[in-house]
Amino acid sequence: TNLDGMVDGLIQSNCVVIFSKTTCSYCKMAKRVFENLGVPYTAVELNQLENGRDVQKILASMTGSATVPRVFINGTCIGGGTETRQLQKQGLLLPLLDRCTF
Amino acid sequence: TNLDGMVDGLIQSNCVVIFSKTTCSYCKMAKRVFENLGVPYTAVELNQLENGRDVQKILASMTGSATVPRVFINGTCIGGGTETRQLQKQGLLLPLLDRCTF
Ligand SMILES: N[C@@H](CCC(=O)N[C@@H](CS)C(=O)NCC(=O)O)C(=O)O
Ligand SMILES: N[C@@H](CCC(=O)N[C@@H](CS)C(=O)NCC(=O)O)C(=O)O
Ligand code: FES
Repeated sequence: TNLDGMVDGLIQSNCVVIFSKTTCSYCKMAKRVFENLGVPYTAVELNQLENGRDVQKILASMTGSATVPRVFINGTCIGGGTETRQLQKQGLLLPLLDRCTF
Repeated sequence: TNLDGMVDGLIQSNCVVIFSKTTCSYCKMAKRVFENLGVPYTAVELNQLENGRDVQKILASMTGSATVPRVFINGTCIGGGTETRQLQKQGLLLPLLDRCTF
């Protein structure tokens, strides 16, 4: 399996991608931000993927953090749960979403 | 090992006990509430305990939830991260802490 290709494919074809774990409240919080905005997102639940740990390592090298959630908008990592909520509070999240061409 | 005895012993001799996982942001949030109040707490990191999963099951039967954090004040479970922050915001946490006789 080409995991790098899979991660790339996901973030290049889905405006909002949240790498998450189903058991994590911070991940639920990040998802809720987009739900409250009525914005669809793709959730990748790393605790349910066979190669979840490897994907987490890939995200670490891509984004500088081996944690969840890892939130991508328009192919770019905007950070984790904290950054997502902060951007929303500052009204800076919707402008980012408007740029999505897919 | 008598795990029930261990859990009982901990919550009966420490005013604030937080059953936690070191990797969990919600647990960090609960700890921060007490740190900001200058209140000492005992943290039990279930992901670092050999019998962590069993302790989590004991907490589930004691408190109704198999999640972390599980927060005890004066021997009573006040809930998780959400409840801890809510009580603090409502100014109801310090009164609970004043009752501690140990
Ligand atoms: N400040 C970060 C916190 C990220 C974090 O610490 N995530 C935890 C779970 S809440 C984590 O990934 N722990 C290691 C793991 O689950 O593999 C954010 O806002 O996303
Ligand atoms: N609303 C609860 C959420 C508790 C929760 O869902 N905790 C997660 C981690 S954030 C959990 O325990 N997941 C299962 C596990 O880690 O065993 C609270 O405020 O404490
Ligand atoms: S695991 Fe508890 S908040 Fe992420």
